[in-house]
Amino acid sequence: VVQLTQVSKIYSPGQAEVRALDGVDLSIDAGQFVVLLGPSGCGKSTLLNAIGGLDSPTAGTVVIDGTDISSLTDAQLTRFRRQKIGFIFQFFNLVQTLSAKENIQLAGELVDEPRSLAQVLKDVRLEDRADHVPNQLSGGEQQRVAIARALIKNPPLLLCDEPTGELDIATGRMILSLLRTVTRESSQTVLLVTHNTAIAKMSDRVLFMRDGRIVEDQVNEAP
Amino acid sequence: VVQLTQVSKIYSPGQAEVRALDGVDLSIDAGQFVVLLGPSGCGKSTLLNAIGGLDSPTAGTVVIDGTDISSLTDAQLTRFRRQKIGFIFQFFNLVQTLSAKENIQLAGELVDEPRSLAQVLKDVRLEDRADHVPNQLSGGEQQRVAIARALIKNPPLLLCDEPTGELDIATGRMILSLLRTVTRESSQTVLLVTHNTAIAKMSDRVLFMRDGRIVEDQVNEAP
Ligand SMILES: Nc1ncnc2c1ncn2[C@@H]1O[C@H](COP(=O)(O)OP(=O)(O)OP(=O)(O)O)[C@@H](O)[C@H]1O
Ligand SMILES: Nc1ncnc2c1ncn2[C@@H]1O[C@H](COP(=O)(O)OP(=O)(O)OP(=O)(O)O)[C@@H](O)[C@H]1O
Ligand SMILES: [Mg+2]
Ligand SMILES: [Mg+2]
Repeated sequence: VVQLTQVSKIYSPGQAEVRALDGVDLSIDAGQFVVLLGPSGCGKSTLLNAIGGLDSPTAGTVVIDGTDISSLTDAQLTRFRRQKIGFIFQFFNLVQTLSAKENIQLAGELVDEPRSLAQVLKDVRLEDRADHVPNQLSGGEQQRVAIARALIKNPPLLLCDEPTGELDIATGRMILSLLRTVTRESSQTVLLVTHNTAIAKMSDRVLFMRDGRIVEDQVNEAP
Repeated sequence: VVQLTQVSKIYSPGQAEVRALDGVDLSIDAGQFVVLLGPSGCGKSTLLNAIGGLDSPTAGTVVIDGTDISSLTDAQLTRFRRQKIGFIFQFFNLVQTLSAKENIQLAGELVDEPRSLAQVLKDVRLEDRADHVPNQLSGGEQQRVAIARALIKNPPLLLCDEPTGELDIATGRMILSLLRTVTRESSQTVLLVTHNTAIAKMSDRVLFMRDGRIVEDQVNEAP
C-alpha cells in the first residue's frame, strides 16, 4: 500500500540547512496498524505530509497503491487524496465557519461510501456538540471533530498526527481503541504518530524516528 | 494571590445551555504550584481564561492580588495582565509573521525585568530554531516557543494550558521540570492544566474538575 524509497525533505531557511527527512525507506502492507514515535522535531509530521501528498519531497519516491504520486497532476493528486487517504492533522484544520456536524459531513461528501454521520458523532461522543462551531468547542472536542471527519470517509489509508494530544488519558484511550477497532473491521491501513506509548502496544508495528531517519522498526507479535 | 468566589460561565448557543463553569470557589496562595486535571470539555480552559482576565464570567468574582479584575477598565485590565500574568495557551497563539526569537522578545518588552532571551531559548532547546517563523517549526517546537514567551516575562502568576500536549514524553518531562524549577526560584504562582499525571506528583496541589466544578482538591505533602 505504501512504498517510500530514499525520501528526503530539506529546508534551507537562511544559511542553515534542515534535513527534516534524510533518506527514508519504508513499506507498509495493506491492513497494518503502524505507530510512529520520536522526539519533537524529528520529522514525523513531515513524513506524514509526504505520504499524504500534501508536501512534495526534495528527493526519493512515494508510491501509494502502485501509483507514484509525484507523477500525478495537481487535479489528479487532489482526487486521489480525497478518495484514498484520510488525514487527522496535528492542528485539526477545521473550517471555522462550519459546525462540528458540517465539518464532518463535508468530508463524507468527498467519497462514494461514507460511514453514517450519526454513528461517527456518537463514536467520538460529540452528539450534544454537533451544532457548535470550532470556537465554541474545547481543544479536545475540536480534536475529536477532526477524528470523526477522517473516520466518516472510511478511507483505505488513514494518516493520524498525534490524534490524542489534547485529550485526557481516559478519552485518549477510548479514541485509540475506537481507531483500532474501526480500522480493523474495514481492513484499513493506518499510520499513526503518537507520544502515547500505551497505543504502541496495541499496534502491529512500531517505528522510531530520529533526525529525519527511521532508526528502529519493531513488529508486535501479539498486539 | 488568586481568589474566585462562585464563578460561573454559561453559554447558550441555540436552545441548549452549556455551563462551562458552574459556581467555582478557589483560592491559591503565593508561590503555590497547582495542577488542574479533568476530562476533555470539563471547563479547564474556561477557568484559566476567567482567571487571566481573557473572558468575563457570567457570575461570581475573580480577585487577583487583592484587585477585583471585573472593576478594571479595558486599558487597566490589559496593563494588569501584561505585568502580572504569563499565559501559555492551549493553541499557542504565536504571531505567524515573527520568528521564534521575535515572538519571545515581544513578550519580554512588556515587563520591567524580563529574563534573558538567550537563556530562555536555551532552556527550551530552541537555539538553532530561533530564526524560524511558526510555519517552519514542528508542533512541539511551536509549543516550546509559547512556553519561552511566558517564561521571559518572569510573571508573578503563570497560567499554563496543557503546555506539553504536543511534546514527546522525554521533552515533556524536561519542560515540566524546567517550569517547576524556574517558578520555584522566583517564587511565582503557577496554575497548570495537564493530562500528564506524572507532573501531578511534582506539584503542591492537585485539583480535579468535572462538568464545570472543582470536585477534588488534594494537597501533596512532599512534592
Ligand atoms: N463559545 C462557546 N459556546 C458554547 N459552548 C462553549 C463555548 N466555548 C466552550 N464551550 C463549551 O464549554 C465546555 C468547556 O470548555 P473548555 O474549553 O473549558 O474545556 P477544557 O476542559 O479545556 O477541555 P479540553 O481538555 O478538551 O481542552 C465545553 O464543553 C465546550 O463545548
Ligand atoms: N518550512 C520549514 N522550514 C524550515 N524548517 C522546517 C520547516 N518545516 C519544518 N521544519 C523543521 O523540520 C523538522 C521536522 O519537523 P516536523 O514537523 O516533521 O517534526 P515532528 O516530528 O512532527 O515534531 P513534533 O512532535 O514537535 O510535532 C523540525 O526540526 C522543524 O524545525
Ligand atoms: Mg508534528
Ligand atoms: Mg482546554
